[in-house]
Amino acid sequence: MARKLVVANPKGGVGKTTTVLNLGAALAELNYRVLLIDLDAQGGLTASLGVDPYRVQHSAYSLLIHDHVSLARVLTHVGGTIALIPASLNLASVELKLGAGREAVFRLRRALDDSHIPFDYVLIDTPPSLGVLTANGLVAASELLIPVQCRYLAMRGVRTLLDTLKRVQQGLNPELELLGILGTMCTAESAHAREVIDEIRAVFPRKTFRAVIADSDALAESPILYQSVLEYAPDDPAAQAYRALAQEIAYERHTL
Amino acid sequence: MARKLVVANPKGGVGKTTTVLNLGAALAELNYRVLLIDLDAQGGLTASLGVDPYRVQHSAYSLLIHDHVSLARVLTHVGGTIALIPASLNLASVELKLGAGREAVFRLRRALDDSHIPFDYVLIDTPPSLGVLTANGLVAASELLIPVQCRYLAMRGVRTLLDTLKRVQQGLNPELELLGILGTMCTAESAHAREVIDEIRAVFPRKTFRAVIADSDALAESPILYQSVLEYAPDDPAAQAYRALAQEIAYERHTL
Ligand SMILES: Nc1ncnc2c1ncn2[C@@H]1O[C@H](COP(=O)(O)OP(=O)(O)OP(=O)(O)O)[C@@H](O)[C@H]1O
Ligand SMILES: Nc1ncnc2c1ncn2[C@@H]1O[C@H](COP(=O)(O)OP(=O)(O)OP(=O)(O)O)[C@@H](O)[C@H]1O
Ligand SMILES: [Mg+2]
Ligand SMILES: [Mg+2]
Repeated sequence: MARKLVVANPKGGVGKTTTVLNLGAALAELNYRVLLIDLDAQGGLTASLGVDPYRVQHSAYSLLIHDHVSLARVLTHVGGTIALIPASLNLASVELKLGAGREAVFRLRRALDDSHIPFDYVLIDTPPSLGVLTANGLVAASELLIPVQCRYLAMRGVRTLLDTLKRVQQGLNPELELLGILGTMCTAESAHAREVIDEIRAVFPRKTFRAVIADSDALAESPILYQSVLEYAPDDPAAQAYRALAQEIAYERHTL
Repeated sequence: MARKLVVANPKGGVGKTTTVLNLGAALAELNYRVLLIDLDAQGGLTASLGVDPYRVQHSAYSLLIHDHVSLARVLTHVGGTIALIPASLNLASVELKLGAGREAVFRLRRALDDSHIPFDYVLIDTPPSLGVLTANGLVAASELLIPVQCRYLAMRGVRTLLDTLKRVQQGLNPELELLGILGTMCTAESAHAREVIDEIRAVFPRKTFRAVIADSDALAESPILYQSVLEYAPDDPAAQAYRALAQEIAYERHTL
């Protein structure tokens, strides 16, 4: 039974896509079979893996809109033990097409439940909003990872997201648990970043990962070559940090 | 007749809110009367000005949902020559409430056209998406400013945004022009950031502002004290960069 993680935070630019890409690669390095799912119409994850979201034939859109589309037809292997369900531009129209009914947010969960392909981890990337696409991720997953940029403005959104988590747990998906909060873009030299990570640890003492991702050019560059930072700059501190995160998640399972 | 600027980019975390806050403050320093409008349900701009988006009585929501609500009732003065139309959490429900009809995206424009309050500049902050809220901003404004973070993943979205601009110009708002592209979080020491800004200038030669905003802790810290960076750290390079941007916009008007 695969562990299904959704990486979400409605605040933009906090490292959701970067975390799915590099945590996925780090878990694959530990020899786990990993499925990555891109629910963001902008397709940052898809593009970072060398697939063009403008031209892709089958995507997450097919899974959400059409009944009984098999996972095997939509996914594409991107190297090692990693497979991808890509995003496409038309994901942007899903919200209007599916409407606001309860059924609309169960589409991805049903598609994953119907599939018998063996994976150890499913990582779901979400857009910076709390609409139908992110809701599909929150309902399909059983663990939530929240990346938080070490800046004040990014901290504000965590409270709202935890309120959303409670509502999802009470209704749509009682098994969804908070896996943890990940500090991202935490530059050691920046006093402000240190203050923010200390504040996050103080407010959420048992829910913050030990691993913290520092600012790193290599992280921003690796998608240009369709690589994770683990392949692009294996000894970069950010690559080491994502490896440490993968071990914390795989070996010390601490859903809180 | 006020100049109406919308600051938009569906990529998250590129400095939209930071630009509206600090460009607004820099224009007010030049003694212009400035109206800031927060269309993001997360309310980063609103919170940065000391107004609580969770408790505010009147907000942009009232303007978009109700007919004939006057601007005067919704706006609040936040110091100097700056007024704010705050965001509230219920903005998140606007998309479903207004539906997908043509009228849905003209709500803000009508509210601004009906008002006779004299402003020199209206700056509109938008959420990281291309839904009804951002569309209201694109239809209400006559100039578009696109902040682009100096990272590869953030560059990808510019092409899609310019496609959206063309569609808006051909249909909903023919007077909307591209005011310019602003490089943000461009650290001088980072080779990657320099490559990205050079690439942006090469691809959009006459559309990129001379002013570039470097990485700066002061920018991330100033919202904690409900201040712009111009008040919080007047001599910080980021404060100087936003002053230079304001002068470029006010005195060299170069819609392209
Ligand atoms: N630790 C880091 N150091 C430096 N740059 C980073 C780091 N993490 C992410 N980035 C860069 O910052 C930008 C934002 O990251 P990313 O796109 O992963 O965030 P996101 O939360 O997925 O954004 P969105 O809300 O738009 O989906 C990207 O250009 C990425 O390459
Ligand atoms: N030049 C800069 N240097 C350092 N930090 C910055 C800079 N510009 C913005 N920031 C910080 O980066 C984060 C993202 O900026 P901001 O929230 O303005 O982006 P945004 O595009 O409005 O995000 P969203 O897509 O979530 O609305 C904030 O915490 C902000 O304080
Ligand atoms: Mg993303
Ligand atoms: Mg913002």
